[in-house]
Amino acid sequence: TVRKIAVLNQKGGVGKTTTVANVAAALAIKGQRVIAVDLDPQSHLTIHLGVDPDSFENGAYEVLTKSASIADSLVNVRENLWVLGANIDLVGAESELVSEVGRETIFHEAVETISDDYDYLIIDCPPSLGLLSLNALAAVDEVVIPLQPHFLALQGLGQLLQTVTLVSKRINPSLKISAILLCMFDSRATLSSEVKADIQNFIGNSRGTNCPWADADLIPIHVRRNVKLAEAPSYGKTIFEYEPDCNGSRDYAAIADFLHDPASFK
Amino acid sequence: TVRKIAVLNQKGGVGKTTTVANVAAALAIKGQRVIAVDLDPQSHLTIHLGVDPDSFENGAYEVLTKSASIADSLVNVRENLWVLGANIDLVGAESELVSEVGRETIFHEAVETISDDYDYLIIDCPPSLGLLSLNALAAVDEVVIPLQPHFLALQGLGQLLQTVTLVSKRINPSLKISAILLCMFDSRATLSSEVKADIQNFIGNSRGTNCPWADADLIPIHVRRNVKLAEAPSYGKTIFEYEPDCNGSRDYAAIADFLHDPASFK
Ligand SMILES: Nc1ncnc2c1ncn2[C@@H]1O[C@H](COP(=O)(O)OP(=O)(O)OP(=O)(O)O)[C@@H](O)[C@H]1O
Ligand SMILES: Nc1ncnc2c1ncn2[C@@H]1O[C@H](COP(=O)(O)OP(=O)(O)OP(=O)(O)O)[C@@H](O)[C@H]1O
Ligand SMILES: [Mg+2]
Ligand SMILES: [Mg+2]
Repeated sequence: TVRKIAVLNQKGGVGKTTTVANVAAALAIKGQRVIAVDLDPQSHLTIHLGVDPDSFENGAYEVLTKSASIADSLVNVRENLWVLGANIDLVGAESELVSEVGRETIFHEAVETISDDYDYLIIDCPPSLGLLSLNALAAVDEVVIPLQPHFLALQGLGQLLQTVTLVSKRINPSLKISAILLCMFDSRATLSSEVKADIQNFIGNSRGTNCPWADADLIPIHVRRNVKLAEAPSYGKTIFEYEPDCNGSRDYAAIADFLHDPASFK
Repeated sequence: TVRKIAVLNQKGGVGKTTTVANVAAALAIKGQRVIAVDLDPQSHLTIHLGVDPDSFENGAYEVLTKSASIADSLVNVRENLWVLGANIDLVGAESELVSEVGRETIFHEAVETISDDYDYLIIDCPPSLGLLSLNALAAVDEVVIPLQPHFLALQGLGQLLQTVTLVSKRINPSLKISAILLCMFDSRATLSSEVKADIQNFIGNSRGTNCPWADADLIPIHVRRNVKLAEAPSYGKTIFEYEPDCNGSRDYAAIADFLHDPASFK
């Protein structure tokens, strides 16, 4: 079966795209067959992986407006790695689909048609809880939440959890938050460890309840701040291609290993 | 006259709120009478300045839905500093106002009623180019754009400039981009100086044209990455209250000086 993951946080600039690009790449390097989906009209995942948003005929927009299947829209970007790209038309998708019946489950329908010989489908969401992100949540089984270990990040988390709860109640009962990932972690800053402790307590207190994050892991590897991670996208490269010997590569390789097999870390 | 500034960038987490909070505070300390407006339903500016978003009767939402004037909604938070706060109702404002005639100029109307004995009105915008941000652009004379010196930041800038151009053509002919501010600047990273050079070239090439950024300054002071800036909001404090002797305080004091009197830096 295809393991389907949405990477979501409505707060901007927390590391969603960087995480999708590099975790997808790490899994592909390990031999997993991965589809990375760009649901952000800003096309950052598409650009990050070296694809010109104007260069493909079919992408996320065509799939959402039902003029193409996912299979006909995939771009093979690396060995074992395909992208469903975002082009500028995606900007209009949310308003175009606003009156469509079942407007939140269109992507779910499309994902159901994917062949079973893919191992992972990972969706990069825009920084919002609007229709594109709702389509992602309705289509997957797991949510991974990248979070900056800052005070205001905790503020937004509540609203995000509320949205996941609503989707799991009304649309997608199998939806779970599988993991929270601390990004841009500064181990010298007490703020980082204070926010981390807050999140650990929060998750601990929800163990044994039936809320969607009751079994969420706080991923034990944090993505350290590393300028190489910010440089790689300007070359259309993953971190492993750009600088295999840096903290960014080490962190994302370990995070991919954890997601693929959490038991091996315990 | 009141100098009216919108701080805008649709990219998330680039330093808009941190900039509004600390520049407003620095100007107030210098004796300027400043209104800081929180137009973000996330209420981060409100929280940053120590105001509970549930604690005031009237705020940005009431002003936008015309049930209160700005004068009746200001909260005095420091000497010379007032906040027009954002509460959770603001989340609904964009959809509530979507069919209102002149929906983009409602805030402009409200701002016209402000007494002339304020010196500055500074608006913190949400990370989007939607109706709230358009109301900000229609109401002010100047835009200040905080930018993270990263590759993908340049990608979003084009769309932002396009929006400012449209507003200046169709709604607010006096609208100009007065400044671009590099935030979270890492002077050891070549990426920071490469992006800075790109922006300098871009601005240089538009001198003498009649586009809204023809006279924009790249502010000569950059906000360096400084964890104190991320810690201060969790205490409801400005950087000057939290840690007057750190790079964050020095940078924002100098930035406020530059905005108040650019000539003194040349
Ligand atoms: N660990 C890191 N160290 C340094 N820079 C990083 C790191 N992670 C991400 N960045 C950079 O920070 C910026 C924001 O990251 P990214 O684009 O992944 O966030 P995002 O959550 O996808 O943003 P958006 O909400 O706009 O989609 C990018 O320029 C990226 O290259
Ligand atoms: N120079 C800096 N050094 C360290 N941390 C910073 C700096 N500037 C801002 N931050 C922190 O980075 C995060 C994002 O900053 P901020 O909230 O000001 O951005 P924003 O553009 O207003 O975000 P949003 O788009 O969500 O409104 C916050 O947690 C803030 O405290
Ligand atoms: Mg992104
Ligand atoms: Mg903000």
